[in-house]
Amino acid sequence: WQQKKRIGQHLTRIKRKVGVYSGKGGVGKSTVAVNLAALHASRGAQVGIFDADIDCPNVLKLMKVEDAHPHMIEGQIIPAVMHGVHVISMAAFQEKEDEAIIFRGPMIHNALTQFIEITDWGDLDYLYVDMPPGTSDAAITVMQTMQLDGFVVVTTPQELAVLDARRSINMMKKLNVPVLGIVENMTSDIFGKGGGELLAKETGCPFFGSIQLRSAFRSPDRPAALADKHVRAEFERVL
Amino acid sequence: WQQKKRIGQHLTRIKRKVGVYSGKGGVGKSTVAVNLAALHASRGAQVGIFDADIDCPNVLKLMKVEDAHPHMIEGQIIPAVMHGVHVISMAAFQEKEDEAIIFRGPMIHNALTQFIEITDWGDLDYLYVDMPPGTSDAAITVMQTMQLDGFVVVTTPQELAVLDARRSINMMKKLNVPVLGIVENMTSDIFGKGGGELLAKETGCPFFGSIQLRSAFRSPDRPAALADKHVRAEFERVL
Ligand SMILES: Nc1ncnc2c1ncn2[C@@H]1O[C@H](COP(=O)(O)OP(=O)(O)O)[C@@H](O)[C@H]1O
Ligand SMILES: Nc1ncnc2c1ncn2[C@@H]1O[C@H](COP(=O)(O)OP(=O)(O)O)[C@@H](O)[C@H]1O
Repeated sequence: WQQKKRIGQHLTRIKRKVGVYSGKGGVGKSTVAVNLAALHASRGAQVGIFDADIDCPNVLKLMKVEDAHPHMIEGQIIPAVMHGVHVISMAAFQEKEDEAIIFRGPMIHNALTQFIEITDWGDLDYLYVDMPPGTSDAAITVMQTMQLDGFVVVTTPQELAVLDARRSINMMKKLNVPVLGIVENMTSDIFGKGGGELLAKETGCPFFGSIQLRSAFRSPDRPAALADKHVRAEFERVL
Repeated sequence: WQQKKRIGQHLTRIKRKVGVYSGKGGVGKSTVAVNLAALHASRGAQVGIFDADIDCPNVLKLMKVEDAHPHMIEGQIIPAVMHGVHVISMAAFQEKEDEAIIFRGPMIHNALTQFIEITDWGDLDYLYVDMPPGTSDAAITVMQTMQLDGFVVVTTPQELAVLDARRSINMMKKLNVPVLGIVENMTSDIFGKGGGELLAKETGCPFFGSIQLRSAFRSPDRPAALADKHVRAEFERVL
């Protein structure tokens, strides 16, 4: 597969490439990716985030990126930088942020591979790929073309989220992609606790710890891990 | 479009066809669809749910459907029935519920149109279509082939969910599909309040009310609207 080889060569300057994934939406994939990346950057690492959710991208909004307009140099996209993190997202190419991106599968695949091939990431210690929900086009394309070191699976303690996380892990096993470990998010009296840890035991994956449900995540002006010491401690344990 | 006409004729015995949608995952689309349907059924209406999330179906699990195996009569699928609601879902065709369904866009489109064409719904007062997140294949196929009366948009009060709900509404406007109204779900101190109502004002859509974040939704043995009087009152107001 020519493309996979080309992409592999293009990404050699990135030391570690990690996907953040679950088939279930709204469990905190973008939140976990953004906070892990921001924490790395605050410790001086060179780190990037690729928002692989082509039709409903959220990373620019979550990070409150100010100058989102993409800069192109010699046909390569230069990622925006916010809180020390290099960010690339489909949202940067939208006139208005609430414009509907109505792409069928093949166009999602093309948009993803284009972003991967023409973004100039420079030298990075870490690249986090924030995945969209579902086990369809975006997941298949990223798993088959980007040769990531592996995926962090995010789940809430709830029954439905754990079921879809299990499906995601089965997909990764089928496509021979490593599961690095499981993070439980939104642990609380309302949603429960322990669902993520139990999933880790049952699937034989490492358990990276849990993040409590907190109002500190309500549209902070910077990633909650930089703004709240409890959140910071939880993400440091995950790292 | 031959298929659209065929599907239209096949669905004539259903009085009202309503989609429950948002581009954002985890906002409560399945929860709202299941509780509205269960409430209708408890009042004696004939009601069905079509789980249009082909790769990560949750409706059978949410409703704790006991005999999920599909019954076929003369090539037509007979939906399972639980709490008086007729339910059809891709999950009924899985050997194991956590099996990964790895379909690209065209296969998602085909699976959806097959379900629509070969399910024998009988005479229904209401059919709710529980949509997957995103503005890609499933949303395009359902909006272009099923001629629904309209869609209920579900959002949480949070910034990201409201942004994706706005994108969904813009998609519906582009595809000429009616927005029936907006439901705000998970209203709470943690996630905020009023995001849904404000969205309704800004987009000129009716506001159907809000559902509080409650632990009553944590894997109940029957839909929370049947088990908890506060939840029931909230869903009655939405109806
Ligand atoms: N631990 C948490 N406590 C409170 N809110 C959270 C937490 N994690 C995520 N959120 C919020 O929940 C919503 C969904 O999270 P998001 O990262 O967008 O999930 P996903 O990327 O899986 O769709 C966002 O509005 C986010 O701010
Ligand atoms: N109002 C609520 N209060 C508490 N939990 C809720 C509420 N609405 C939904 N949930 C839970 O949140 C999770 C996500 O809801 P779900 O209906 O699966 O969303 P979607 O269909 O949009 O992905 C489920 O585990 C569900 O039980």
